[in-house]
Amino acid sequence: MARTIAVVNQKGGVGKTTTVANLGAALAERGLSTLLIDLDPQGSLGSVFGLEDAATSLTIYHLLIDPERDPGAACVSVRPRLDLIPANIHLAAAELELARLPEREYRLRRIVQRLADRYAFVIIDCGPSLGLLTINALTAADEIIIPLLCEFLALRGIGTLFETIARVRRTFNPQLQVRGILPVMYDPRPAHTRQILAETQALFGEYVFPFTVRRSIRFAEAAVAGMPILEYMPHHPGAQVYRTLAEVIVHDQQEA
Amino acid sequence: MARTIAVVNQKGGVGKTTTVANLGAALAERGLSTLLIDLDPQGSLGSVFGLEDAATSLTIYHLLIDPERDPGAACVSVRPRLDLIPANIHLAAAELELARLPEREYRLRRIVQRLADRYAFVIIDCGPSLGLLTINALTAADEIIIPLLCEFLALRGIGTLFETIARVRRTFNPQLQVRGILPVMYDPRPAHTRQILAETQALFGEYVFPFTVRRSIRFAEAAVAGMPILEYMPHHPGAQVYRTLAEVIVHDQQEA
Ligand SMILES: Nc1ncnc2c1ncn2[C@@H]1O[C@H](COP(=O)(O)OP(=O)(O)OP(=O)(O)O)[C@@H](O)[C@H]1O
Ligand SMILES: Nc1ncnc2c1ncn2[C@@H]1O[C@H](COP(=O)(O)OP(=O)(O)OP(=O)(O)O)[C@@H](O)[C@H]1O
Ligand SMILES: [Mg+2]
Ligand SMILES: [Mg+2]
Repeated sequence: MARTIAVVNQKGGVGKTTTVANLGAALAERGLSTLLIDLDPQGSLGSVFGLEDAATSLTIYHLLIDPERDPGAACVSVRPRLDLIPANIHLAAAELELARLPEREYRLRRIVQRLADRYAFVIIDCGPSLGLLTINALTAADEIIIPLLCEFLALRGIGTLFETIARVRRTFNPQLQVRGILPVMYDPRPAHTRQILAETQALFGEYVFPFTVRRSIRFAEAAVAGMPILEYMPHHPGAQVYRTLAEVIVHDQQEA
Repeated sequence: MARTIAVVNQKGGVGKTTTVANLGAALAERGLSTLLIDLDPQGSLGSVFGLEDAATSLTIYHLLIDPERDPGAACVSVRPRLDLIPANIHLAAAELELARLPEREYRLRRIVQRLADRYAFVIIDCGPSLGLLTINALTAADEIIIPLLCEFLALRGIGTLFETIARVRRTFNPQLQVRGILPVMYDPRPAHTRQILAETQALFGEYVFPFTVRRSIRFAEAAVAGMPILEYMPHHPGAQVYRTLAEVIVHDQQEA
């Protein structure tokens, strides 16, 4: 039975897609079959693996709107032990279309349940919003990872995110747990980012992972190359942090 | 009659809110009365001026849902010659509610038209999406400014944005023009960002403003202080660039 992790933060540009791609790659590297689901109409997740729009005929949009479709047909193998269900701009229409459908919050959960026996992990990349698509991700997930840019405007929204998580736990998914907050694009030199990290640790305690992904242009370069950083520069410190994250996630399971 | 400018980019975290706040401050500094409208449920724009949630009773959400309300009552004076209509998380519900209402794409345009004679400029901060709220902004606006982070994943989405702009121009707002693409958070040291800037200039020619806002932690510090950078560090190079942007925008008008 797959463990399903949603990577969520309504603040834009804080490393959600990068975290999903690299955590997925790290889990696959450890021999764990992993499915990534792109739930952002921007469709960045596919492009981080070199998939571009034209190649994707069946997307998560089709599965959400038509539950009769076989979800397995939308899984594209991007690396050994790593599949991906892509998204594209048509998903933007899904929020309005889903709103009218029965069981609208549970649509993604039903899809994941039909695929869960084929994978050890399912990881969902959310877009920068707390709308119906993200609610679907929170309803489908067992656990949540929150990437956080250590800047004031990014920390400011975390309270609202926790409120939304509590609401989903009450109404749709009692098992939902926050696995952790991952500081990303971290630059320890300015006092501001150090202060925001300290404030985050004071506010959220052991929710905050004890490691950070440092800011590095190599992440943007890797995206151009159509690879996660684990492949683009296997020994890069950022790649090592994502391997550590995978280790912590897998280890947690044994404890649970 | 106010000139209405929408600051748009569906990619998250690329400096939209920062650009609206600082362009607004620069226009007010030149003596031009300016209205800022926050159209992002995250409500970051208010917080950049020190306004936090509790203080905002009437928001853009109320005006969009109830056209009978007096829009002037929602305008909060944040600085001399600078007013702001705030947003908060309730706006997230507006997309679904607006979808069912008549003239759903024109709601913001009607609001702006009722306020246009009181201001020289109206500037709209969009959230990271191309949904109905952003369509409202594009329908209400005369001009568009696109902040661009010079990284591959950010440039990738610009084509889709131009397609959406073309669609809005055809269907809802024939006057709509792209005023320019503003490179922000620019760090000229890595080859990657220089390449992406060069590619942007090759693709979009004179749409790209001939200046960039360099990356600087001072922007995040200014947000903590509840001020645009023009106030926080009046002589900071980033503040000067936003003054230059205001100069170019105002000057354009004389040419038009
Ligand atoms: N550790 C890092 N250091 C430097 N740049 C990074 C790092 N992680 C990600 N990036 C870059 O930052 C930008 C934003 O990252 P990404 O697109 O993953 O964020 P996101 O939260 O998914 O954005 P959106 O809200 O638009 O979905 C990308 O250009 C990415 O390449
Ligand atoms: N020139 C700059 N240099 C460094 N940091 C900047 C610069 N401009 C903005 N920032 C910071 O980058 C982060 C993202 O900026 P901002 O919130 O304005 O982007 P946005 O596009 O409005 O994000 P969203 O998509 O979530 O609405 C903020 O923490 C902001 O303080
Ligand atoms: Mg993303
Ligand atoms: Mg913003």
